[in-house]
Amino acid sequence: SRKFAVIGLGMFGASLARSLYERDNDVLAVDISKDIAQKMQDFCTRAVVADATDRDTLAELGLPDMDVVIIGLGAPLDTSILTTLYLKQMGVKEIWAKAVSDEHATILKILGANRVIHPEKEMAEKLAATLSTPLMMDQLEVADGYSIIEITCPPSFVEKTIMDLQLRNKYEVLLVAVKKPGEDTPIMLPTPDYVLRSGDVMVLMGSEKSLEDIFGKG
Amino acid sequence: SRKFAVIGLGMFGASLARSLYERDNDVLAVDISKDIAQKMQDFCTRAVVADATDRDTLAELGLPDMDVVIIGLGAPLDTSILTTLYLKQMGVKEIWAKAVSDEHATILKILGANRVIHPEKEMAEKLAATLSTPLMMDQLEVADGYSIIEITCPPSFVEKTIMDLQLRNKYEVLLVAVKKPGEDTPIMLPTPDYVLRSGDVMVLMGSEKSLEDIFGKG
Ligand SMILES: Nc1ncnc2c1ncn2[C@@H]1O[C@H](COP(=O)(O)OP(=O)(O)OP(=O)(O)O)[C@@H](O)[C@H]1O
Ligand SMILES: Nc1ncnc2c1ncn2[C@@H]1O[C@H](COP(=O)(O)OP(=O)(O)OP(=O)(O)O)[C@@H](O)[C@H]1O
Repeated sequence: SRKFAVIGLGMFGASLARSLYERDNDVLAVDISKDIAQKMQDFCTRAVVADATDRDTLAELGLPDMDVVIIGLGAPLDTSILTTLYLKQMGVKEIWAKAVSDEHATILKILGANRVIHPEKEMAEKLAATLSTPLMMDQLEVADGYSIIEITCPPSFVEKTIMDLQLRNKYEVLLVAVKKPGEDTPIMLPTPDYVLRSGDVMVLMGSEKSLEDIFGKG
Repeated sequence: SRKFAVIGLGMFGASLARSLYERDNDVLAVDISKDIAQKMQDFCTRAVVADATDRDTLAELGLPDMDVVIIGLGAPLDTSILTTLYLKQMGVKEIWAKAVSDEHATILKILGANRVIHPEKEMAEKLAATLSTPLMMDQLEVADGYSIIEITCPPSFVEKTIMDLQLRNKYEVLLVAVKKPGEDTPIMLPTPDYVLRSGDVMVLMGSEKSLEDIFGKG
């Protein structure tokens, strides 16, 4: 298990602290509001009331021992900006910070945030990919231009075999797995004679160009 | 290309409208603020100034023809709640709505939202998984308890072959691809004698239990 501190327990920070704690990590949760810190008590290792822009208070929290310190502060921008500076100066190993705009993200990175998170924007971009490919359920980018996608079997593929569809020869797309409705265990690397059925979820790997050629952008 | 409407152009709605438009979809962007609608003009097919809680105005926008209508409205809750009701009543095929809390999400679903999105919470849960597995870079859930993960080659695996590691025999984990630093094209289904190098990104598929056994929760 790893050690984390989450500073600023808004929707993002509070959800993150809880999820990390549920995964058996050590979580220190910090907020300026007594109410909010109190609500967090059962969902983290330790909840502390503190003003993150107060350097002395911050110094007492043992933050350099943490694997990652995540800043979940929102507006005004100067709170997260100051906190990032202080964390960098006290030698915190890894700093992640929530940004509310592109400019804010740039500033945080320059001051030392190793990763900047923009929940609304990142979720929107992820969803745009899913919405644009109607049958697509999820996607993982392997490399620039290469993805693994999870897609419901299109009507035109039902009752065909991988061999019929020539996925590998014609498109260089690999059918990595098939998840059948009602079956818990996916079929890993189905053989070329596997017959696709309606409702099958296909997990495919290939270049985004090939995947688009096959399934289209919708 | 598909047809979308995004109602409410906050950070989430605006990013979504732009991303969808960049992917060559038809995007109608709607906001009550003239300024915001105007800023959107070059980044969507059409930007309209409208109050989404005004049923008559909403009826003139051709929303039932859309593939999906996405509500990006924030607080107060009644705005998105009313809009969801109206969209359902006018027969919009698919309604996605941004929620600001679990209760809000429940209400929207009952009223007819096909999918509810909670950006801060969903990003937080995704990041908690990545943070808990230190070398992990991304994850795609294939089925309940089965995932594809993207993970940096751990030091203990460097200079070993897949055969040495017995991934398939011992753990039933499949090495689906390797992305080498500096090489654009990933190696799909490396052969058992492939030697792992420092910096290699491994894409593995298997049960979450096996993946945890191998890589640990950190
Ligand atoms: N100086 C500070 N020190 C510590 N905590 C602070 C400080 N200022 C604000 N906070 C806390 O940070 C939390 C997040 O702030 P806020 O709600 O403004 O952000 P937000 O952008 O709305 O967050 P989210 O989108 O995650 O809900 C609040 O719980 C607030 O009490
Ligand atoms: N009745 C309405 N009809 C249309 N648009 C509206 C209405 N009420 C508010 N909006 C618009 O919805 C947008 C999003 O609202 P708001 O900024 O409150 O949400 P938010 O939760 O902060 O969003 P985000 O987190 O995505 O930034 C604003 O641009 C606002 O002008």
